[in-house]
Amino acid sequence: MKIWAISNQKGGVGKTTTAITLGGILANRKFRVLLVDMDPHGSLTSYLGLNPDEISFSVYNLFQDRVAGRMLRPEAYVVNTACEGMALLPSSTALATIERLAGVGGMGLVMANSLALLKDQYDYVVLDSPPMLGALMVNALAACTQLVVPVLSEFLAVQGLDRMLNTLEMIARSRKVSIPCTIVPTLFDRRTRASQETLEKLKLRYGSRVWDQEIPVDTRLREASQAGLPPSHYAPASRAVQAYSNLTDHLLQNDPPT
Amino acid sequence: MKIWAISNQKGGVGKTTTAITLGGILANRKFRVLLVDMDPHGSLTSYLGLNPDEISFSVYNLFQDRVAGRMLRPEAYVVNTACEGMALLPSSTALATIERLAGVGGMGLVMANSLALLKDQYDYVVLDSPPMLGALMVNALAACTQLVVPVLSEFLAVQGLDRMLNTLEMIARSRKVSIPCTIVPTLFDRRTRASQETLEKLKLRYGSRVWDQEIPVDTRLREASQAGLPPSHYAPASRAVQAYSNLTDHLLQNDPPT
Ligand SMILES: Nc1ncnc2c1ncn2[C@@H]1O[C@H](COP(=O)(O)OP(=O)(O)OP(=O)(O)O)[C@@H](O)[C@H]1O
Ligand SMILES: Nc1ncnc2c1ncn2[C@@H]1O[C@H](COP(=O)(O)OP(=O)(O)OP(=O)(O)O)[C@@H](O)[C@H]1O
Ligand SMILES: [Mg+2]
Ligand SMILES: [Mg+2]
Repeated sequence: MKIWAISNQKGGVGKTTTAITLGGILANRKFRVLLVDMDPHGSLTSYLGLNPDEISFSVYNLFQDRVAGRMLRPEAYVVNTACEGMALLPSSTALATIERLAGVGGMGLVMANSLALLKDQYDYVVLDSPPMLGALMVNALAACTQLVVPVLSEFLAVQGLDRMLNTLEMIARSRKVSIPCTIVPTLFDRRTRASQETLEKLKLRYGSRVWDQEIPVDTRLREASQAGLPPSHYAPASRAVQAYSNLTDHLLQNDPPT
Repeated sequence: MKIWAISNQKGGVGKTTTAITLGGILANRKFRVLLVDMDPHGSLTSYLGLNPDEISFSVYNLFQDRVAGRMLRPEAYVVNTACEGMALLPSSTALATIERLAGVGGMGLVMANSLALLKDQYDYVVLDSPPMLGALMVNALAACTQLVVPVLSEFLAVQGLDRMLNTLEMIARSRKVSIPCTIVPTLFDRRTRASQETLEKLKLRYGSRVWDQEIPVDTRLREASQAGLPPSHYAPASRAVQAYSNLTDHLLQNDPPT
């Protein structure tokens, strides 16, 4: 089983959109997929028709079980989605209180230890992270076998990327593994001068970690979220889904199935 | 002195862009303005040319002073900006650890108590919040005299708005004040069907709290962030700055200077 974390502490760069589209494409390719929503705001959970304010079981329960010294049972909190071959471990708003536990020992490995218990049931896990470099993102970075970083190709979004990549390096060193990382330009508008210039700067600074294509701006993605269907199922022939399909090829090369 | 908080736990909806543009417009109208960056990611701080990773003093120091029982001295942490009449209380990445203190008594009023000490030096304070409903946002809601909520007019961004507005109501009740709130549609693209439909739903659900205009998509705003100048100073005649100027009129009517 492989675990792909979709992270960036900058908000609104397409993390949730990337997570659900990659998950849908992998499910269409007949991989067994688990989506995990680690954002207390619960965009991925709402996208799939559930309410993070009212949900009874979620990622939050895994942290509670750990604090209470109970056995981890992640399969008890997984729900099916409308898409065949794609399950969800949802979020709840209570997840926002996890940040307070950041100082407690062992909290950084809750996700890694929970997901290890599911390794025979899924081929790929896709983790959606919150827009904050805190305990939940550290959990995602500590569990993943590959990191995908969606980035808006503009000035504000490129600040602070070093910080996240440094955190990833630190975690990878302590795990004594090397974790491939792909920076993915999203919401890319070829017509804007600022987009092209920032993309050049990104490539100069991060070299081969930057994917050689971009995800274009595509209103079909917004319509898909309104319809509650992954873009791969709602508009499989759209430009953005085609681009995400190319990205999936690239990510599978970096991190093939076990 | 009046305090306007710009908040929404959804990421990438234009909080920082709204904060810096309103601040610039108010400074151009000869009000004495203080911008406050309460986002550990420090977009506002980077926008104005400072580095949140390396900065020596910031909002973080106010929380440290409170925990250590020292006297609050916010003026010691304020810096000037390139714009006349606009000062900044910057962020630092260390601010991300504040969330751990959320359970400690009295942490919710650090900003309100600090800003009260500056009431003779500024006419308007504009607070930029992080994309998370945690201790830092609660501080902003507890300090403000008016709340501005930028919202992307699309499905994912409207989820969870109730949660934030309920938190605001709760804080206003405990302060025994009524806090005006304006929901501002941002990055609005008239050509997209999904945008128009969601805007109708927003108005149906939130009535007069939704501002009667929208902030259009305008690439001049992205260029301004690259130039490190507030949009009001970089492109004062642009469509977006004109729209923000109309918004400023509306907000000044709701919350005139003392
Ligand atoms: N390629 C695209 N074309 C058009 N719209 C897009 C595209 N990618 C994402 N979006 C839209 O941009 C907005 C932000 O995307 P999304 O919510 O996925 O970002 P995020 O990084 O997960 O945000 P947050 O930081 O709040 O978690 C959403 O409204 C989404 O529908
Ligand atoms: N009206 C607009 N037209 C074009 N681009 C815009 C507009 N408003 C904001 N942007 C761009 O959209 C992106 C998101 O804006 P911004 O960073 O202000 O959002 P935010 O809500 O502060 O994000 P975060 O949740 O990370 O704090 C930025 O790249 C900004 O330049
Ligand atoms: Mg998201
Ligand atoms: Mg911001």
